[in-house]
Amino acid sequence: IEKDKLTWPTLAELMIPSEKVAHVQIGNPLEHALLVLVKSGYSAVPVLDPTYKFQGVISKTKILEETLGIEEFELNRLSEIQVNEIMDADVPCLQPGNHMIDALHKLIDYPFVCVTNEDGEFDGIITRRSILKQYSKHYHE
Amino acid sequence: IEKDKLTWPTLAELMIPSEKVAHVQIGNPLEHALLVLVKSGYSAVPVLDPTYKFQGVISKTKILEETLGIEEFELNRLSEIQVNEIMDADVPCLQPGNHMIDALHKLIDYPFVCVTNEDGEFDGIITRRSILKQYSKHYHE
Ligand SMILES: Nc1ncnc2c1ncn2[C@@H]1O[C@@H]2COP(=O)(O)O[C@H]3[C@@H](O)[C@H](n4cnc5c(N)ncnc54)O[C@@H]3COP(=O)(O)O[C@H]2[C@H]1O
Ligand SMILES: Nc1ncnc2c1ncn2[C@@H]1O[C@@H]2COP(=O)(O)O[C@H]3[C@@H](O)[C@H](n4cnc5c(N)ncnc54)O[C@@H]3COP(=O)(O)O[C@H]2[C@H]1O
Repeated sequence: IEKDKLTWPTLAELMIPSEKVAHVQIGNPLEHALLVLVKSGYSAVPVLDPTYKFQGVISKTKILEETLGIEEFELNRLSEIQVNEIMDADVPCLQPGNHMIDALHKLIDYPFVCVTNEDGEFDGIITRRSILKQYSKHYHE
Repeated sequence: IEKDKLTWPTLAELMIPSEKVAHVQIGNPLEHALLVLVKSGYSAVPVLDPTYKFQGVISKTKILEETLGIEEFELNRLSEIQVNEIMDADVPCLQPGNHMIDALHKLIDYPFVCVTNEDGEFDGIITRRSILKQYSKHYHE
């Protein structure tokens, strides 16, 4: 296994850095979160707090579940609910000392996982696509 | 590589069979597609035609893009547009003779790919989760 580890990239090489990750703030109304999700085209994005710590994930699925109960999907109702009321808070995070195999295990059940630094601040995300791309390269070596 | 192939599962073993896959019909109105997506919890599901051939994929992202242009997300507008008008028609499919490595290549850019039989009829889907689970097993062997 050790030889194998030598050829795998580090988490930093796999990671999409925070400045390239669409995200919302924990106190934002759902209306704002929905606009960020629709404009970015992503199904789900990270939720950060004002000190740039990762708090969870907000998705189109969660927002649709919340408001489809009523006859019309009134956008004004989305302005009354905040992101922290319906976000998923159990998305796993990786720390600086973790390896690609740790990312692989967590990505089995999550489309992306977050990466934080020693102080717990948000550094970026690792996506299933980035891991699958590595495997497809590795297979041909 | 040959020895490697022996330990990998066949596509049939990896596949979620069609009876377990939530799907919609090409002629359905978007209102129905949105209800299937919200009830199943999935971001996107396959679109089939009346002869059970795979035609594309419909997603919450596409439906939201389509209707968010107006002030309120009126559900009645969703009943006027049909699935075939906005679905993604370029999702790749695997045929019976393909291997897991073919699935890996296609899953780099798609969360799931479809599997068809010799007559082109829909057999099921292979998801990124199923491939990642195999890799995590393989790594520990
Ligand atoms: N603008 C685009 N250009 C090219 N391909 C695109 C794309 N948007 C989506 N895709 C493709 O569709 C997959 C699923 O995207 P989804 O938005 O559902 O799910 C995404 C999204 O929720 C999140 N994500 C990815 N990149 C992000 C970013 N820069 N900022 C925030 N969230 C991101 O991670 C999930 C998994 O991403 P992953 O790349 O593995 O997988 C992506 C990618 O293969
Ligand atoms: N009810 C549930 N129970 C447990 N885990 C769940 C779940 N719903 C979603 N997940 C998890 O979230 C991932 C993304 O789901 P999503 O709905 O965006 O994206 C899904 C969905 O669009 C589609 N899909 C998966 N299973 C399906 C099914 N039985 N019928 C129709 N579409 C399916 O394939 C995509 C990738 O699926 P994958 O399993 O790789 O990845 C899934 C899975 O890891």
